[in-house]
Amino acid sequence: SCKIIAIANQKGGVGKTTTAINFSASLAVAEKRVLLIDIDPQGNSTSGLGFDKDKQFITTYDILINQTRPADVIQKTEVNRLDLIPSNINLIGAELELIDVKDREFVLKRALESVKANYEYIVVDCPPSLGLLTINTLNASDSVLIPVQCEYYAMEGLGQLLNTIKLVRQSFNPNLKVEGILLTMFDSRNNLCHQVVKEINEHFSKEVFSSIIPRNIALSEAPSFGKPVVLYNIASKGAQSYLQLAKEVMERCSRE
Amino acid sequence: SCKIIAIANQKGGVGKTTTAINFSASLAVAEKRVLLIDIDPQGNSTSGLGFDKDKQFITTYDILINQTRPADVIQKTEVNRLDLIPSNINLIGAELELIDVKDREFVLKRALESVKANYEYIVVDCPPSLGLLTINTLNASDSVLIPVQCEYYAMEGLGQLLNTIKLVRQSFNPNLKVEGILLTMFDSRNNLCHQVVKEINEHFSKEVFSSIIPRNIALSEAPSFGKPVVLYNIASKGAQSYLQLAKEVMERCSRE
Ligand SMILES: Nc1ncnc2c1ncn2[C@@H]1O[C@H](COP(=O)(O)OP(=O)(O)OP(=O)(O)O)[C@@H](O)[C@H]1O
Ligand SMILES: Nc1ncnc2c1ncn2[C@@H]1O[C@H](COP(=O)(O)OP(=O)(O)OP(=O)(O)O)[C@@H](O)[C@H]1O
Ligand SMILES: [Mg+2]
Ligand SMILES: [Mg+2]
Repeated sequence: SCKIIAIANQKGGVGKTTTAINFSASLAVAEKRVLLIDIDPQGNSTSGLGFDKDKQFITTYDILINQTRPADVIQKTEVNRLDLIPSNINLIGAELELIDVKDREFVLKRALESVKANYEYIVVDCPPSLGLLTINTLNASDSVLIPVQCEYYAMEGLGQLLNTIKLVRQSFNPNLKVEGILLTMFDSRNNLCHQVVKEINEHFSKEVFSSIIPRNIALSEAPSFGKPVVLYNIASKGAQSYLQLAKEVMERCSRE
Repeated sequence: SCKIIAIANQKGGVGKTTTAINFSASLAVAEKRVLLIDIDPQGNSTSGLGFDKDKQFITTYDILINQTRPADVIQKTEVNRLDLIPSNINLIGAELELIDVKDREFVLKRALESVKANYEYIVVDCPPSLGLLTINTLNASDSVLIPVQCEYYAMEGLGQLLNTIKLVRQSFNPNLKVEGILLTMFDSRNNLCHQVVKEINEHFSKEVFSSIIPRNIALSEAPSFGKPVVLYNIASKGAQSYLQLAKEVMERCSRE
């Protein structure tokens, strides 16, 4: 069976792309067949895996607007068992063009039916907004993994995001669960970080992953080499923390 | 006369809100009359200045959708000469509702005509996207101040953003200029930061501000106290760097 996990948070810069790339790559290293879908017009998951965004002629846009089959858009990556559906700036038009499409909120869900059997995990990197691209993803997903930076504004927005997920569950996708809340860019020397971790553990103890992603230079350097951190520097704290996260998610899934 | 400056970048988490709040407050400290407009549904500029987002009953939403006069929405802040037009999650509906409005790209521009005379600067904090809220802002603005984090993905997105600004200039707002590119979260111990600064100085030397904002704990702590950093800790490097930026922008404006 295939599990579809959305990486979403409307707050910008919290580590959605860094998590999408490195969590997927870590699952692939653990011998799971994984498909990463970039549904952000910025195309950071696409370039972060070494693909030239300007040379992607068929992207997520075509799946949503031109009924292109996902199998015709899928690319192999440098990581064994990890495939990618790329995106680029063309996707920016999709939000407006989807408005007039019948069942516009379920276009992605319908499209993924044809490829689910080939993968054990499908991970989707969302843009920093709650528009039709993110709604389509939430409707197609089994669960949502929520990266939260250890900062004030990121914590403040968490309640609103959980509220939106509840609304999606009530009106579109009754099976949508929260896979977990992932604390990112944790800096042990920083007081505010400790306060945010304490607050989130108090309010959301059930959902928070025990794996915490530290602020780690290898994670911000790796994308400039087009590689996930497990290929760039597997000994780094960044790589180890995402391998740990993949293990934690796989263990939770095996218990379900 | 009044200068309207958009703080915009579709990349998330680059310091748009931190810049909008602290640049505005620094201009006010320099005795300029300033209006800060929060046009992001996240409402971070609103809460970062100490306002409870859930208690804002008239917001930017009402100006865009209900033709409310800006004067009826403006709130005084703790900083002398700095006023705010607040926002909250209600604004999320505006992007869809604006679609059917006549001249939907110019609603904000028309609305601001009635208050421009009361301010020397109007600063607008944009969401991390290039949708109708950001387009409305770019059409209402004289210039765009672009915060760029010293990171790979933020640098990668800069070319796309400058392209979008050029398109807006050609089709909607011929006067739109780039106020400048502001390097943020600079960490002198981090090699990648130095590389990004070098690259941006090479490709965009005309646009880059000489003021650089360092990564500084006071900047991330101040919003949890609802204060701009000049009120939270004026001696901090964060406060000093935004006072320096305000000075640099005012000097550029006086030469125009
Ligand atoms: N744990 C970490 N340590 C150091 N740097 C990190 C870490 N996680 C992410 N980064 C860096 O922080 C920046 C923001 O992360 P990223 O782009 O993954 O966030 P995002 O949520 O996908 O942003 P957006 O909202 O624009 O999609 C990037 O430059 C990334 O390289
Ligand atoms: N120079 C700095 N030093 C330390 N922390 C900073 C600095 N600038 C911003 N921050 C922190 O980094 C995070 C991102 O900044 P901010 O929210 O201002 O970015 P943004 O571009 O407005 O994000 P969004 O795309 O979600 O609107 C915030 O938690 C903020 O407090
Ligand atoms: Mg991203
Ligand atoms: Mg912001």
